[in-house]
Amino acid sequence: MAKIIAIANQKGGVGKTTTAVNLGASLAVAEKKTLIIDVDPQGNTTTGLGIERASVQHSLYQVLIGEVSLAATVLKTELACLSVAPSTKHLTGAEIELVTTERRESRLKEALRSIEQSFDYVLLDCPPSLGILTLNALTAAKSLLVPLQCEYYALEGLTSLLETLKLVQRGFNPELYLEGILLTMFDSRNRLSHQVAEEVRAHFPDRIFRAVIYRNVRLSESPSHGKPALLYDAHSSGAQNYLELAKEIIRNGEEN
Amino acid sequence: MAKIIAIANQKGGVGKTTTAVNLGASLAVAEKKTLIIDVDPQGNTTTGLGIERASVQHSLYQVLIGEVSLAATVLKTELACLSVAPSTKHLTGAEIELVTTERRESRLKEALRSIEQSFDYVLLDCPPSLGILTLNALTAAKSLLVPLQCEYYALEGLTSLLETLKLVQRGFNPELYLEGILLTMFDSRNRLSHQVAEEVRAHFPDRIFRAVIYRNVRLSESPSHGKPALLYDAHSSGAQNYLELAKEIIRNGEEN
Ligand SMILES: Nc1ncnc2c1ncn2[C@@H]1O[C@H](COP(=O)(O)OP(=O)(O)OP(=O)(O)O)[C@@H](O)[C@H]1O
Ligand SMILES: Nc1ncnc2c1ncn2[C@@H]1O[C@H](COP(=O)(O)OP(=O)(O)OP(=O)(O)O)[C@@H](O)[C@H]1O
Ligand SMILES: [Mg+2]
Ligand SMILES: [Mg+2]
Repeated sequence: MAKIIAIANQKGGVGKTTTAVNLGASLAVAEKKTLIIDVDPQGNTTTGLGIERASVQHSLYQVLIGEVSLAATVLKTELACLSVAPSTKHLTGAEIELVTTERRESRLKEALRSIEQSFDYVLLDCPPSLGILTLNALTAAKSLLVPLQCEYYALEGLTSLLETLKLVQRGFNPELYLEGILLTMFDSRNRLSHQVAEEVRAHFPDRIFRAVIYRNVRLSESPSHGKPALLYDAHSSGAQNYLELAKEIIRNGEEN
Repeated sequence: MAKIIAIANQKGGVGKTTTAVNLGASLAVAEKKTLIIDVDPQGNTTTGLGIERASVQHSLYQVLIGEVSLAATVLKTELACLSVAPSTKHLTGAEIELVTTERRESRLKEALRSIEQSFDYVLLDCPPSLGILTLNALTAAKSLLVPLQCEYYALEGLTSLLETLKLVQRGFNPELYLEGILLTMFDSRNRLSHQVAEEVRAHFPDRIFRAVIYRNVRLSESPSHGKPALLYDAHSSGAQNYLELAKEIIRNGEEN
């Protein structure tokens, strides 16, 4: 059974896609068969892995409305153990179209049943909102990974995200647990980064990853080459930080 | 008649709220009566201006479902010419509740009719999505200001945002025009910033503001004090950049 992790935070630009792409690549080089599903209509995970959205045959939108199976959308990447289920701009319509349908929040969960045994890890890259697409991901997932940018507005949004987690645990997915809070874009020269980190460590002591992702220009350059940082500049601190995160998640999984 | 400007971009974390708060403050010190409406359920504009969300009596959610007038929500700020219409977490429900109602996209436009003559400028801070809340803002606005972070993923999203602009112009709001594209978080030491700026200038030569917002830590610190950068550190490059932007927008308005 695959470990399905939703990467979600309604605050925009906190590093959800960067985490999905680079954690996925790091798990793949550790020989874990990994699938990343792009649940965001923006499709940044899709292009961040070098796939041209216009040439995609089948995408997540068609899966959610029941037209194709999830397996039909899965594409290979440059890494042997890494695959991706892409999204196209049609996915924007899903938010409105699914509102009035049956089992609207369980579409992704049902679609995953038929393929999850082919993978060790499935990562779900979510859009910056708490709408029906994110709800589908939280219902399908076994755990939630929260990227948290070390900035004031991002910290502010954490409480409402954890409230949403509780609502989903009470309703659609009682088994869902918090995989951890990941500090991203940490800049050690910047007092604000340290303040945010201290505040999170004080409020959520045992829920924050030891691995920290530092601000690193290689992480923002690599998407323009359609590659994870590991393939663009393996020695960069960004690539190394995500390898550390992958090791920590694999270790946590073995202990549970 | 007020100049109503929607500040929108579905890409997350590109500086929409930072632009709404700091452009609003800069227009206010230029003696322009300015209202900022927080159309984002995250409520970052509300707290960025020092308002405690839990103590808000009437908010935008109640306006959109027709319970109160927009005027009843307007609060004063530390700047005489700056007011804010706050949002609370109830606004999250509006996306789903409005889907099946009449004139769902024109609620904000209608609500603005009764108060727009009391202001020179109204700024609409949008959430990071192209859902019903952003659609309400684009239908109510006279123009669209697009903050564009100088990063690859942000550049990628620009085309689909400009497509949405065309759709809204053809359907709900034929008068809507592009006020301009604003480069944000520009870091002159970073090659990627220059590459993105060159690409935007090449593709959209006459639609990009001369004013550029440089990455400046004061802009990310000021929200934790509930103040725009002008009141937190008026000499910072961030505060100065937004004063320049305000001057450029006022000048553009006088020439048209
Ligand atoms: N550690 C880092 N160092 C430097 N840049 C980073 C880092 N992490 C992410 N970035 C850059 O910051 C921007 C925002 O990151 P990203 O797009 O991954 O966030 P997101 O949460 O997925 O955004 P959205 O809410 O739009 O989905 C991107 O341009 C990305 O390249
Ligand atoms: N020029 C700048 N220099 C440094 N930091 C900035 C700058 N502009 C914005 N920031 C910071 O970057 C983060 C993202 O900005 P902001 O929240 O304004 O973007 P947004 O587009 O409103 O995000 P969302 O999509 O979540 O609504 C914030 O923490 C903000 O303080
Ligand atoms: Mg993303
Ligand atoms: Mg915002």
